[in-house]
Amino acid sequence: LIQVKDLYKIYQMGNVEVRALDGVSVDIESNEYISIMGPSGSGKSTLMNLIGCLDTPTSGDFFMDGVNVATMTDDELAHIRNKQIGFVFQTFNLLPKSTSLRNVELPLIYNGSIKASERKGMAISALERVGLGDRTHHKPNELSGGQRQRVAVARALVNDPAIILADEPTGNLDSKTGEEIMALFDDLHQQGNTIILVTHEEHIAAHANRVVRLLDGKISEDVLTHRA
Amino acid sequence: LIQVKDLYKIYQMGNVEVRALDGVSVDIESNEYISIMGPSGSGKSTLMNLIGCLDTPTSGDFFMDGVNVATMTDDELAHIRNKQIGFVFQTFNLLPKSTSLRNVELPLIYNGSIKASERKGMAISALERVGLGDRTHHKPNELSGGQRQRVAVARALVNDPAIILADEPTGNLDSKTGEEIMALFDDLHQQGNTIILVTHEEHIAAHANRVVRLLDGKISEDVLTHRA
Ligand SMILES: Nc1ncnc2c1ncn2[C@@H]1O[C@H](COP(=O)(O)OP(=O)(O)OP(=O)(O)O)[C@@H](O)[C@H]1O
Ligand SMILES: Nc1ncnc2c1ncn2[C@@H]1O[C@H](COP(=O)(O)OP(=O)(O)OP(=O)(O)O)[C@@H](O)[C@H]1O
Ligand SMILES: [Mg+2]
Ligand SMILES: [Mg+2]
Repeated sequence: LIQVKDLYKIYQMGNVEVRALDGVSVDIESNEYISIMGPSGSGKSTLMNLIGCLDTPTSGDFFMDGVNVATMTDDELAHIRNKQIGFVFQTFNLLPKSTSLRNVELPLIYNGSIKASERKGMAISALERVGLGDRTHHKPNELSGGQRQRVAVARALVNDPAIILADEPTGNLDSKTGEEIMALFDDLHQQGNTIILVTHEEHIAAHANRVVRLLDGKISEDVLTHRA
Repeated sequence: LIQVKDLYKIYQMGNVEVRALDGVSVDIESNEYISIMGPSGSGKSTLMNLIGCLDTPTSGDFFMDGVNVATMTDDELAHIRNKQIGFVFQTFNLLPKSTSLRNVELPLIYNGSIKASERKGMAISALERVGLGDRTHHKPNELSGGQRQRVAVARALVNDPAIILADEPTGNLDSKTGEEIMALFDDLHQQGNTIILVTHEEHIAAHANRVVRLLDGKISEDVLTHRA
């Protein structure tokens, strides 16, 4: 499904080189449930943004379903980003002037085949699944930090994408609410979706069955874990 | 030091009333180390913003050193916010176009008595204390999520404020980096500062010696905990 080969992401800051990714290779099959861990600054979000086709590497190859992403047209990339991948950003990236409902509807608007009346129903049900059925008309600054995070989760799931990339989806949530969100990801995995999750919390990573650890832009460990 | 009496914060959303705080009373002595916990949306950030003099309540009283904050002039409030309180925001609130160094220097610029050359040295040492001595010239979008959070911590501490209000200061940090930041707060508490910390992680709350739990805008528990 996803093949990353020798990926580098290097930033030139004046005369200093920052190697966010320093040669990363990983293969991900369909319907895997992977957690990406590692210290702050080790390259987790950088790797997620590359897999999510939101950024381009400095060098290295990245294949989706056998096709090299570097050879794809903008339309093909947009299709992957909007239809195949659901992305939960570490910084939520909600539209500040839109309500929760409008924010969650956004991926459905790009998906031209869904009628407006259907969109609203799908967005409301996604918000209910993350426990925010009573916050549909709140704008982001009228929500708590964890509520904004959950709107970002609802937006990523509303289009029922095959691959879900979630960057620290429970960082602002208390344990009970965090486990409710993880139950959603577990369900989606059971239904055949591929889940890739960045987390720094071991009990959240325990939901996955493979852990990829990054350290200073390199993979320091890639192990299958046994789920109870 | 801090006395909160019957505080309410109510938002009117059309015909729905949202009670972010629904009658909260709490007394905080000097040099206490308190963690505030509770589910997502329970009112933790709202309470922190009121204690940090960044917001005004709908009703109720709030005294700092025996003086009712509602009777203070804007200058007196600004003095408290800039000199007595260091605030780590849940959303970091860094200036996007300024480097880490400039962001951390900001509270020192308000403090008219510090020379420019001194300011730079204080800001660099604050960034070194949070492990970001090699990221002084990065702007926020050139940093990882956890690095931005640590710049926000450095900015809150640089002025050596008597009271530190930290809203989820380790939400984006791996355990090791999180513990390094907690060691900073522990040190400041040992030196006589008052620390009030919102967290959803029990092992982070364990650094404090009192836990105040919020539930639906009310205090559900307020207990002293025994630190090892
Ligand atoms: N400007 C606003 N208008 C309307 N409702 C608001 C506003 N700000 C906050 N709220 C509501 O008030 C409640 C408390 O918000 P608050 O940010 O204090 O929660 P919190 O405990 O910090 O949550 P989290 O752990 O998710 O950060 C939430 O349910 C939120 O939706
Ligand atoms: N635009 C940029 N310019 C320069 N350096 C950058 C840029 N973006 C990221 N970096 C650096 O690349 C490294 C990796 O960043 P990344 O966001 O991937 O880390 P992360 O593992 O997600 O960290 P965290 O757990 O704190 O979110 C960091 O050290 C960061 O400072
Ligand atoms: Mg990150
Ligand atoms: Mg909050």
